[in-house]
Amino acid sequence: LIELKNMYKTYSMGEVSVPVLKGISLTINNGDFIALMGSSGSGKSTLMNILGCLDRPTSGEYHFEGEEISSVSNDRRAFIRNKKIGFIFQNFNLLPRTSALDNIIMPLSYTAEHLSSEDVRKKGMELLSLFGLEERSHHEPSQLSGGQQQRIAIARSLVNNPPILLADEPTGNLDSKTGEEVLEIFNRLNKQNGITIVLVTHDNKVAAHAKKIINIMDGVVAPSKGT
Amino acid sequence: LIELKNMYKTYSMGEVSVPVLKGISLTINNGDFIALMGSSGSGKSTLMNILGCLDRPTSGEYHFEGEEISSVSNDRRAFIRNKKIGFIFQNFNLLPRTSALDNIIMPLSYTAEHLSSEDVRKKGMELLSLFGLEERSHHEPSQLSGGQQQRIAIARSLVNNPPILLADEPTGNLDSKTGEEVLEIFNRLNKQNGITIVLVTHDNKVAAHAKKIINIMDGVVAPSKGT
Ligand SMILES: Nc1ncnc2c1ncn2[C@@H]1O[C@H](COP(=O)(O)OP(=O)(O)OP(=O)(O)O)[C@@H](O)[C@H]1O
Ligand SMILES: Nc1ncnc2c1ncn2[C@@H]1O[C@H](COP(=O)(O)OP(=O)(O)OP(=O)(O)O)[C@@H](O)[C@H]1O
Ligand SMILES: [Mg+2]
Ligand SMILES: [Mg+2]
Repeated sequence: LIELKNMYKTYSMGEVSVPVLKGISLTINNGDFIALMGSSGSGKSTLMNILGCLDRPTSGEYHFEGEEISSVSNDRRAFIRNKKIGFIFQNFNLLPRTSALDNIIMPLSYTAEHLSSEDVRKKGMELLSLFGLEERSHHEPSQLSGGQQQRIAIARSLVNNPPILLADEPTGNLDSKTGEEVLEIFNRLNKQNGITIVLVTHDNKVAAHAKKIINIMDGVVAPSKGT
Repeated sequence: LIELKNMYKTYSMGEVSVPVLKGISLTINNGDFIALMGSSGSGKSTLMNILGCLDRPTSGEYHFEGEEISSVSNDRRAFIRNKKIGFIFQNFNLLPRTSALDNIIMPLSYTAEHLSSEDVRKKGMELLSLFGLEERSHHEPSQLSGGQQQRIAIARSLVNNPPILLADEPTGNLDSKTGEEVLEIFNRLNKQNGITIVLVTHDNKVAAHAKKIINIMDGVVAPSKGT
């Protein structure tokens, strides 16, 4: 499904270079459920942004369903991103003066012109209920708790039924019970719907829900172990 | 040091009321190290914002060092907030187009007119080193990882040497090693410098570092247990 070959990413800040990914190679197969771990600042979000077509590598290849996409047009990457990938940001990235419901259904405005606005709204309310937040549908992000914002970001990533879900620390703001409910949803999506999941986490208990753990260390993939 | 008596907080959104705190009473003594726990949306950040003089209760009393401050002037509350309280926000609240170093030393511009700008800068660099981020001093928040931003927010809360530290989920974005380093710093501040700490966390392992755990449930304090 996805193959990264010898991927490098260096940020440049004027005259200063910040090398982060230093030759990442990895394969993600259809139906995988992978936990990505590594210390703070090791490059996990950087890797996720590249996987999610939100950023380009400095060098190296990104094969997506057989197509090399690291240097294709922005339009092509935006198409893939909107159609194929659900992304949960580490800092949520919700739209500020926008209700929880409208935040959740936002991706459908790019991809689902055939759905009636009533169907769209219904889908959004279903996702709100799935995450126990139907009573907060009209709240804006500043009127939600941290963990509620996180769940809205998760719901939004699922509204398009994406075949691939990239989740950057999706349970960091959740108590263990609420976190377990979210992981249970991910498990079901992976086992029943065959959705491929890459999940960044700092928590070993969360990582244990995945089928495989990949560790990032010094900008490369450390030897991975199965769970 | 701090006493809350029968504290209520209800948010009003037009015609809708959202009751959150429903009669919180608690005492925080000098030198306490308290972990505040409760499920997502239970009111922990709401309580922390009231403790930090960032928000006022709907009713009830807030006694701070013997002074009832829930209804005193904004100026008085701002004075207490700047001089006495270090606050670590759940979403960091760093200034966007501002370097890590400048973010850290920002509180000193309100409170430390007697320090030379060289001393201020030196203090900021010491805190950056304490958190292992001296090489990131010139990065803006968007050029930092989630856990690095969290550590900058933590450093900023300490720059004033506050007698009270309010930390809203300070390790959520940190791997266990980096999180342990932060908690070690908190431990030292509490044991050696006598700083009073209230720390919100979802993680039982983090809560175990505190001397006492307070649980918030259905808007009130559930029976607390020692650690
Ligand atoms: N735009 C940028 N410009 C310069 N450096 C950057 C930029 N974005 C990130 N970095 C640096 O790249 C490194 C990797 O960042 P990244 O966000 O990928 O880490 P991470 O593994 O997700 O960390 P965390 O667990 O703390 O979220 C960090 O040291 C960070 O300071
Ligand atoms: N400005 C607001 N207007 C209306 N409701 C609000 C507002 N801010 C918070 N709330 C609601 O108040 C409740 C408590 O929020 P709070 O942020 O205190 O929870 P929390 O315990 O910190 O949760 P988390 O663990 O997810 O951070 C939530 O249900 C939230 O939706
Ligand atoms: Mg990250
Ligand atoms: Mg909170």
